Amino acid sequence: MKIYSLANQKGGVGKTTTCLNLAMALSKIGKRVCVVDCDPQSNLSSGLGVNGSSGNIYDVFSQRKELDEIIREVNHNLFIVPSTFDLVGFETEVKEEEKKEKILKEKIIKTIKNFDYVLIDTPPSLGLLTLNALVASNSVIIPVQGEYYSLEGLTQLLKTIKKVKELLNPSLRIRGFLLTLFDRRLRLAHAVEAELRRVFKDKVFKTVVPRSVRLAEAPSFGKSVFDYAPNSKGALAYMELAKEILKGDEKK
Amino acid sequence: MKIYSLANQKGGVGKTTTCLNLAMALSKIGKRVCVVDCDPQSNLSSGLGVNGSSGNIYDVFSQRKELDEIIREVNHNLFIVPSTFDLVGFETEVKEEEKKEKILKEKIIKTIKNFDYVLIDTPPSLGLLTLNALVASNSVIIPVQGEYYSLEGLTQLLKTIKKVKELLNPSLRIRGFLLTLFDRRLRLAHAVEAELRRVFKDKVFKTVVPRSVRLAEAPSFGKSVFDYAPNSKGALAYMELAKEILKGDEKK
Ligand SMILES: Nc1ncnc2c1ncn2[C@@H]1O[C@H](COP(=O)(O)OP(=O)(O)OP(=O)(O)O)[C@@H](O)[C@H]1O
Ligand SMILES: Nc1ncnc2c1ncn2[C@@H]1O[C@H](COP(=O)(O)OP(=O)(O)OP(=O)(O)O)[C@@H](O)[C@H]1O
Ligand SMILES: [Mg+2]
Ligand SMILES: [Mg+2]
Repeated sequence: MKIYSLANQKGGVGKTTTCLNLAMALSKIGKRVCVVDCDPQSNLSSGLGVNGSSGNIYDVFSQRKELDEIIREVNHNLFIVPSTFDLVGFETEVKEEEKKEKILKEKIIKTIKNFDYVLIDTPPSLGLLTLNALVASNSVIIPVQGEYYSLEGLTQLLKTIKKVKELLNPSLRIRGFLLTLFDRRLRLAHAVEAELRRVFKDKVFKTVVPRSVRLAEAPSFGKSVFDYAPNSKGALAYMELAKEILKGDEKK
Repeated sequence: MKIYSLANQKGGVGKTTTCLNLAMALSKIGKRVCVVDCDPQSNLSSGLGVNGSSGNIYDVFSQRKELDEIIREVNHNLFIVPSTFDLVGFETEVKEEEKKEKILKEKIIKTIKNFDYVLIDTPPSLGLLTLNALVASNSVIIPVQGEYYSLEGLTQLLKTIKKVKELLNPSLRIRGFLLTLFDRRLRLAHAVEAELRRVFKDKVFKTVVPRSVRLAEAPSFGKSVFDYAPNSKGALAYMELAKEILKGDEKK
């Protein structure tokens, strides 16, 4: 079972959009996929038309329920652990127990089985929720928007990943950097791509997700881009990404 | 002294870009302005070319320094309280002292004087740092991107503002909703604008900030859009916003 986190503390770089549509692409290829919404904003849940009020990840973090009690089916190959705004209280409510970064990892080990992929969406921060996701994962996909603040934030993100690897999860590695919201007409976007590929070389996915309004419209219908606009640039890019990831994973 | 927070837990909607360029516009009109970077990402600081390593807001939240000891001049009418990544530790480090939401308010009252405007940039979350900014402010500017997730997140933001007003800061009010990153060619953007103006009426600024690549390029030079591309759509929009805010404030 491959467990990937989507992480980048820079806001609005396409973490949720990537988690949702990559998961859907993998499920359409035939993989059994579970997505976990670890963001109080709950955009992943609402983007798939799922409401977390009758059972959600906050119940799990607060030790009231197990993951298999609240998991929901989206289609026969895709399942979701929904979130709720109340999750915002977790970081200040959790007691100083020494294993507060390992709660999600232990919960996944306990009841999440029989999936090929688990994808975890994280909030735009490097706080306790994102740490839980990084500790529970065997690798991280880092969406990067082709803009300055997004590139600048990578230094801190990589320091945090390194610290998690040293102290909490030695098997954590970077699965890849994904260029998102990419506008081919802008010099800035190409400059960021060139810099990213120069520094991180083949750790940057070949697939680049273009800016495509269909990707921004789909969540208002509670659908993935595949169900909303299957022939759009966004749908083709996320299917291409799914295939690139599968090819790389099969080699290992 | 008017103290405004820029707040919206949705990531990447233009909080920092608005804080920086609105402050610069007000300072060019002749107002004396102080910006406060309350985000561990420190984008406001780096966007103005200021490095917070030798004195920052984390020193103030940790009670090691006062604001007037670390404030820096950007130009003769604009000053900044810079941030640092270390601020990310504040939310879990602060003891359960009963006034943890009021630290920033008390620090501002103590040493920040002789400014016409104080603008506070916040991280993409509704955690303790944003609460400190809301408690310290007399009003909030809410940047809203013309997209579904940004509109959806407003419900929680308004609930949080209402709670802060009831429990911690009775004088807090909404100064206005600002449409940002607006792409006139997209139906989705116009749909979000129509919904926003229908629900919030004249609380939505007349000024709309268009998507303009100059605004995304400027921070890589540590400059505001006024110093980088003074005739760009972005510069004109933020100057228009400054004038609209001044006009509204003078009426009261
Ligand atoms: N390739 C794309 N083309 C067009 N719009 C996109 C694309 N990817 C994402 N979007 C839109 O851009 C906005 C930001 O994307 P998204 O919410 O997925 O980012 P995020 O990193 O999860 O944000 P946050 O930091 O708030 O969690 C959303 O409104 C989304 O619909
Ligand atoms: N009007 C605009 N036109 C073009 N690009 C813009 C505009 N406003 C902001 N940007 C760019 O969009 C990205 C998001 O903006 P910004 O960082 O200001 O948002 P934010 O809400 O502060 O994000 P975060 O939630 O991470 O703090 C940045 O790369 C910025 O340079
Ligand atoms: Mg998200
Ligand atoms: Mg910001």
